[in-house]
Amino acid sequence: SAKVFTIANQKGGVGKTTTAINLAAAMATSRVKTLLIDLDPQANATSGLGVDKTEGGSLYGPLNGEGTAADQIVATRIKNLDIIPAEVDLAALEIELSRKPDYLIQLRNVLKPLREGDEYAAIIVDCPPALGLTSMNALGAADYLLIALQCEYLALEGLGQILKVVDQLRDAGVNPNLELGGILMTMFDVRTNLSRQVVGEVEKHFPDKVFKSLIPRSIRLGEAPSFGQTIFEYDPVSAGAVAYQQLAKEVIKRFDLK
Amino acid sequence: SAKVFTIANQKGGVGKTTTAINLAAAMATSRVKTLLIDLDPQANATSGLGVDKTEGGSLYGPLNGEGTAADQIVATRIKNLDIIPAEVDLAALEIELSRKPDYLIQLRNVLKPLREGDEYAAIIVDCPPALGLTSMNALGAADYLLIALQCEYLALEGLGQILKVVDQLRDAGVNPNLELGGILMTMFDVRTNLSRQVVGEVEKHFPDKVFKSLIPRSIRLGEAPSFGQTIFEYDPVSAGAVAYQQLAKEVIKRFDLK
Ligand SMILES: Nc1ncnc2c1ncn2[C@@H]1O[C@H](COP(=O)(O)OP(=O)(O)OP(=O)(O)O)[C@@H](O)[C@H]1O
Ligand SMILES: Nc1ncnc2c1ncn2[C@@H]1O[C@H](COP(=O)(O)OP(=O)(O)OP(=O)(O)O)[C@@H](O)[C@H]1O
Ligand SMILES: [Mg+2]
Ligand SMILES: [Mg+2]
Repeated sequence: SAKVFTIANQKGGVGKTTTAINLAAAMATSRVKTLLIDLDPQANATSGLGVDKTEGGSLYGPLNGEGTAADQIVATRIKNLDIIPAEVDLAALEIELSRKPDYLIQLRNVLKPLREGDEYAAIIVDCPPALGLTSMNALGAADYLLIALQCEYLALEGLGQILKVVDQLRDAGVNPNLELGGILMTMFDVRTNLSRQVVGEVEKHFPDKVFKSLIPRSIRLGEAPSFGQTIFEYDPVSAGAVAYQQLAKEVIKRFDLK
Repeated sequence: SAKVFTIANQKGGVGKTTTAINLAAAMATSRVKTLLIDLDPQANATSGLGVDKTEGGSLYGPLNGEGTAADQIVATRIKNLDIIPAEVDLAALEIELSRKPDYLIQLRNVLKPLREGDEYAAIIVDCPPALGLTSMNALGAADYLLIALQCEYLALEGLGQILKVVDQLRDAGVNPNLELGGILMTMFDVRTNLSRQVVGEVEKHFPDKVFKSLIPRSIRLGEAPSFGQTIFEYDPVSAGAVAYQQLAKEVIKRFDLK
C-alpha cells in the first residue's frame, strides 16, 4: 500500500510546488516508487516537471465520476516517478465539490485503489494555496500532512490556522488518521536574522516535527522549473539540490518508505 | 463616489498584501481618502498594518446579511486611511457563498453604499490567493483589477488565467464594467536577468497596462509587516518605499483620483 502525503499551506508562494517536485524526484531516485498528484489548476508542478498539460488530463474527470485516477497517470522521464497532471478544468472543482454530498472525501474515494495497491510506496499531493475545498479534500485523503513554511514573520500564525483545520477534520471523523507528518522550513535566508528566529520559534512549539533539512533561498531553485527541470537536473551541486536530497532521506526514514 | 480596485492574482505570495498596505498608505498620505478591505481570512493586511483582529470584525457578517459594511469600518493611525479588517470567520465564506443564489455579486451589493457615497475616493480590496468565490466576488465588485505579478518564470501563464476569468465575468454580464486597471511587477531582482526578461515579456503583451514603477525585492518590505508598519514608517528612504510612493502617484494620475 502507499502512504499519501499532502503538501499544503493556505499561504501562497511558500514553496509547496518546489517541494512537491524535488522531494518526489529525490525519493524516486532513491528507488521509492512515487506518484505526484498536481491538484492546482495552475498546474505549476506539471509544467515545472516539463510535463505537457492536456485538456481532460487531470483528476477533474475522476472527481466528477468520469474514469478512474489510474487512467490519468502519466510516466515522467524520471525512473520511479509518475504524475497525475493538472490542467485548467480543475478550477471548476471548488464550486462543483461544494454541491456534492460528502464533499470533503471525494478525493479519498478516488485515490483509494492507488493507496491500497502496491504500485506506489508514496503518493505526494501538491495543493493550491488557500484552504478551499480542493485543499480540504487533499487533507481528507492524506495519511500525513507536510507543511511547507516560509521563514518569514507570519509563518507561525498561518501554521496555527491549518493545524486547527487538521483537528477539525479528525474530530469530525472526516479523516481520523490524519497526522501532521512534518514541517519543512523553506526559503531560509542566511543573510538575515529573521530566518533563524522563525526556525527557532517553530522548533520550540513543534520540537519533533520540524525537518532538520532547511531549504535555502536560492535563485537556482527558482530557475529550474522554467526549464521544466528538477533541481537535480538543473544544478545538482547547488545548495538547493543538497537540501532536497537530505529532505528525501529524512522523509524516507521518518515514514519507513523503503 | 469611490473607485473600487481589487488586487488579485491566484498565485500565492506575489505581493498582493504588501501592495494593498503600501499603496493604500501612500494614497492616503497624498490626501486620497482610502478604504482598505481585507478579504483574506489570513488577515495579513490587517496585522501588517498593526490593526487588531477581533471576532466578528470583518465583512463576513455583512456578506451573510448581518449588519452593513459601514459598521465594520475601523480608522487606522494613518490619516485618510480606514480599513475593514479580516478575521478567521472569513474562511467559511467560500462554502457559504456557494450556497447563495447570485453568489458572485454578494460583495458588490454589500459595498454599493460605500461605492456610491462620498466618504472615500478609493476602495482597495486585498484578496486571498486562488480564484475561489471570495476572489471572484472581489472581481465582481471592482471597477478596476490591479494584478500583482512576481518577476518569475510562471508570471505570464498565471496572468492569462486571471484575464480569462475577467472576460468571463464581463461576457456573462456579472460585471460588464470590470477593467484591467494595471499590472504591477513585484519582487524585481536586480541581480538576475530573469526579472528583466519577465518585465519585458509582460510589457510586450500588455504595453499600456504595466506600471512604470517596479517593486524591488527588498528585505525591508518583508520586515515592515512584522512590526505592523507600512514601509513609509519602517524605512522611508528604502528602495521599496520609493517604489510604492511612485506607484501611488501613477495610480492617482491614471485613475484620476484627485
Ligand atoms: N528555496 C527557494 N529559493 C528561491 N526561490 C524559490 C524557492 N522555493 C521556491 N521558489 C520560487 O518561489 C516561487 C514560489 O514557490 P512555489 O511555487 O514552490 O510556492 P507554492 O507554495 O507552490 O505557491 P502557490 O501557493 O502559488 O502554489 C516560485 O517562483 C519558485 O520558483
Ligand atoms: N518586494 C518585496 N521584497 C521582499 N519581500 C517581499 C516583497 N513583497 C512582499 N514580500 C514578502 O513576501 C511574502 C509574500 O508577500 P505578500 O504577503 O504581500 O504576498 P501575497 O500575494 O499577498 O500572498 P498571499 O497570496 O498568501 O496572500 C511576505 O512575506 C512579504 O513580506
Ligand atoms: Mg504551488
Ligand atoms: Mg496576501
